[in-house]
Formats: sequence, C-alpha cells, structure tokens
Amino acid sequence: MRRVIAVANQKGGVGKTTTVMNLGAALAAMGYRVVVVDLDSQGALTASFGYNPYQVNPSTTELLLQPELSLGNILRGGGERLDVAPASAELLSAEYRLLKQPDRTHRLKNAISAVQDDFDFVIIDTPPNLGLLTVNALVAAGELLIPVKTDYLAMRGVRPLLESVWLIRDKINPKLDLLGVLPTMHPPDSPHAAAVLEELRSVFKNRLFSTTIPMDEAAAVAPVTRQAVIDFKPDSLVAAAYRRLAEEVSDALR
Amino acid sequence: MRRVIAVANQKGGVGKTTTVMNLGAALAAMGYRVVVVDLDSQGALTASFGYNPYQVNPSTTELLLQPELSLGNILRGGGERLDVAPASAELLSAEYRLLKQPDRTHRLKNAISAVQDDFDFVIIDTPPNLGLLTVNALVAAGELLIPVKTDYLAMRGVRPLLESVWLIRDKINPKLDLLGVLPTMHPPDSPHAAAVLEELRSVFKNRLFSTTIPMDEAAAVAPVTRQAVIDFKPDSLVAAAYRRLAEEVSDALR
Ligand SMILES: Nc1ncnc2c1ncn2[C@@H]1O[C@H](COP(=O)(O)OP(=O)(O)OP(=O)(O)O)[C@@H](O)[C@H]1O
Ligand SMILES: Nc1ncnc2c1ncn2[C@@H]1O[C@H](COP(=O)(O)OP(=O)(O)OP(=O)(O)O)[C@@H](O)[C@H]1O
Ligand SMILES: [Mg+2]
Ligand SMILES: [Mg+2]
Repeated sequence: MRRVIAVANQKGGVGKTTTVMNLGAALAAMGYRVVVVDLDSQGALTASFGYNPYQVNPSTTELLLQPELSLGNILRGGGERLDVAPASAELLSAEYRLLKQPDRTHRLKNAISAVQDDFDFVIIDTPPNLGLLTVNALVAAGELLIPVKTDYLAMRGVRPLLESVWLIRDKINPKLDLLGVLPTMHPPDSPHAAAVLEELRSVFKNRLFSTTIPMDEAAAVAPVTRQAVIDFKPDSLVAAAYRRLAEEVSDALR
Repeated sequence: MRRVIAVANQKGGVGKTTTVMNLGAALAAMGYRVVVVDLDSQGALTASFGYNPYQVNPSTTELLLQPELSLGNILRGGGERLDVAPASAELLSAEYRLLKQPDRTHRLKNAISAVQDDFDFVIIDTPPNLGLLTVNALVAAGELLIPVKTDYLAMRGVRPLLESVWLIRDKINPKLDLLGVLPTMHPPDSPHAAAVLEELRSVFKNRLFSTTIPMDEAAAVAPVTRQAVIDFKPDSLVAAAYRRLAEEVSDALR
C-alpha cells in the first residue's frame, strides 16, 4: 500500500488533528501499519497520545533540522500497529531556521523515504496555515485529505487552498492527488450546515467522501483520555463515521 | 476612551473573527465609534462585511508595507459608526517581506497612532498563529481578548499563548494588558464543555468574562448575509451574549 496522506486546511478548528488521530487509529484497527506525524507546533496530536510537546525529544523539529535523522529515529508508540512522530513546541522556530536551506521544502519527504516500506500509511497533521511546514507535508505526500467543517466560513477557504495545492503539484510534487474533501463536525439539526453540505457535494462531486463526520461530544472528550475516539467510545456516532472513512480510504487506495 | 484591542488565539476556529465582528458591531450600536481591523490573509472578517479579499485595495497589506499610509487611508464602511480595515490575500506574502524591516513589529502601531483620536475602539482580528502579523497586533494593542472554545484542545493552548504575550509585554509593549478570556461556542448540554468552563473559571478567576458565548447556529449563518449576528438575528442567544460582552468591555475600560 505505502501511502503518504497530508491532512491540511489553513482554516482553523475544522477537525484536522481529530481526523489524523482517528483515521490513523481506524486503519491500524483494520490491520494496517500506520504512522501519524505531527507538524503543528501546538502539538495537539502529540498531546492527544499523552506525550508532552514541551519535553519530547527527538521530535519532528529534529527530524526537519537534522537531515541525517529518518522518521524511524523519532517514532513513539501510539497503539497496536500505530506509531506517532511527535511535535515539539520548538517546531515554530524550526520553520524560520529552515527558510535559508535550499532543500527546505523536501526535508520531510527525505526523512520519510528511508522508512516508507515499513508502513502502509503515513498520515500528516498540519498547522492552520500554508507555511513551510504544511508545504513540507504536501511535498512528502501522494494524497491530500481536506477536512471542512460544514459552515460558511470554513467552506470559503477550500478554493484558495486548492489553488495553492495545484501550484505545489505543478512546481514541486507532480504526484500529489486530492484524495478527497471530508465534511466534519456536522451538526444533525442545522439547515445551514445541511445547505453547506449540499454545496460541497455539488462542487466536489465524487471528490467528496460519502462519509460525513457528525458533531459528537465524544470527539472533544477523547483527547482528555489520551485515546482515539474509536477506542474511547467505539459505539459513538463519530467513531462509526471514522471507521467508515477508513474503509473508504483503504478502498480508494487499493 | 481610545482603546486598541487585539483578539488573538493561535488555536484555530475558536471564534476570533466572530468575536471581532460582533463585539465591534455591539459597541457601535451602543454609540461608540469603532474600527475593526482584519490581519488574517484568509479575510474571513473582510468577507463577512461583503468585501472581497482577492480584489480589495488598499488593504492592511498596503498599510503594513507602505509606512506613509495611515489607517484612515484604507477604511471601508461597515455600518453606523463602524468602519473596516480589510485584509487582502496578499497579506501572507507581506509577512515575509516585512521580516527584513527593522520596524517590522511596529508597522500597525504606527499606522493606527495617526487616527486613534477619531475612534473609541480599534479591534484587531488575527490569524491562528503567533507570527509577525499577530505580533503587530499585540504591539499596537493596549488590551488583549482571548476567545477560547470550551473544549480540551482549545483550553490547552491558552498557557503557551500567555507566555508569548508576556514576552511581548516585557520586551516590546509594556502597556499590553489581558482584558480577559472569553468562553465561546459553548454547547448548552455538554458535561465536557461545562467542566472546561469550570476549569477556565478556576484558573482565570476575574480575568474570565462573566459572559459566555453560546453555540448558536445563527452565528455561523450571519456571515452569509454579510451582517453581524446582532443585526441578523437580534433575538438570538448569541446576539444577546455579544451585547452583554460589549457592556462588560465598555465598563472595564471606562
Ligand atoms: N466530530 C466532532 N465533534 C465534536 N467535536 C469535534 C469533532 N471533531 C473535532 N472536534 C473538536 O473540535 C475542536 C477542533 O478540532 P481539531 O483540533 O481536530 O481541529 P484542527 O483543524 O486540527 O484545529 P487547528 O486548526 O487548531 O489545528 C477540538 O477541540 C476537537 O476536539
Ligand atoms: N457562537 C457560535 N455558535 C456557532 N457557531 C459559531 C459561533 N462562533 C463562531 N461560530 C462559527 O464557527 C466557525 C469558527 O469561528 P471563527 O471563524 O470566528 O473562528 P476563528 O478563531 O476566527 O477561526 P480561524 O482560526 O480560522 O481564524 C465559523 O464558521 C463561525 O461561523
Ligand atoms: Mg490541529
Ligand atoms: Mg478567524
């Protein structure tokens, strides 16, 4: 299989971290070997697995700044068949230090290539901007998954994101494909959200996942328990949705 | 009065833009003269007033790159006693171009100082990161308002934000004060959210606004209509909450 998936959207709070955590855990539960990579200096993914972004070392900061390190050198346990490449808070200053490096956009890609045969999926969480860290994810990835909360302000950000992505595809990474747009945090009883979902469906057609991730408190509570919601509350609506998403992703990339 | 308020939180999707829009509109409705400033290249605040971040010129991009411009030169109408300093999509590249300038952290402060006497409040929306644009807002401001969605991942970001803020206060802007932490997007029936709110109350004490902004679909729909929610649906729970917030802010700064 050997797929590298970037999960990105410069709009904040749309469920990027939650999707990386739970898609990763659900694919691992299906039997795949998965690595999730945290490229956000806030370290929400790292903290959701119980690691401390203020102490963890080595992290993706060292991975990006020290070309002799490979992804395998920084992995931590995340569950059965699931490993985590944690972020440290210093990742922010790493971004500035990388600006002067000629291979600044390819650091992550090079770090992953050495171990890619050991895993079926590498899934990368990104910060809410299109800076150098997110560009590293888009250069390293073969697939892009875009979570979009079903509301107007989140929807308006997708077109500019895709414009930047096609630029990266034309100039640096011709292999990058849109895996799909994922509706997230969808409230069950909101006419506005339903209208946004319809709009996404008519614009993205078969590029919109058939799975919609519902708004479900269990998703917000799970990180407190250091578990993916598919383990914390397996019978919740959101857990079922992420399991369906994992099926869709595995079928699409077979 | 003449207050400059930065609304900031590097965590994405916590209600920064919604708070700037509605606090601004509610203070204008109370009779104050207000300017809201958009420093996010996504231009959510700009679009919420009906302006197009891909076409608007001059914008905060020109304001930051051309020191001879002052805030007054770029203002657009936003309603009675309410003006908008719109953002353009180029703001992102402006951030890189500013890096080399010696006065890069003070550009906004200098642009505002020329017109500060003409307005009672200047309220600044920031992107979901602590980059140079947000630093400009924190240097220009006398007050900081931090919106925090009442969930675990949003809560964990407040301490690192405050650490960066106190650094800016010590090194660059000794006048910067914490106006308050504002609980936002609070669902009425979630034990988790209620627990987070309690935690915020015990940590921030009188620095937590007594107003809590409820989760209310009207807030997500209002930007589609190019209106603040206090005008779009004045009898909604969220409109009432933002009116109460405006009272609290005006009382605190009298
Ligand atoms: N399906 C859901 N139902 C309810 N809450 C959710 C759901 N998905 C995510 N959340 C909560 O909403 C908040 C935003 O989600 P998350 O942090 O995953 O978004 P993000 O896009 O990674 O944010 P950022 O842009 O800050 O990185 C989190 O507190 C999360 O726990
Ligand atoms: N009280 C509320 N109830 C329901 N929805 C809300 C509320 N406040 C904001 N929203 C919606 O939630 C989303 C996030 O809010 P908003 O865009 O204001 O956050 P932000 O912090 O500015 O995000 P970003 O980090 O991307 O700049 C928006 O779609 C907004 O319409
Ligand atoms: Mg995240
Ligand atoms: Mg915003």
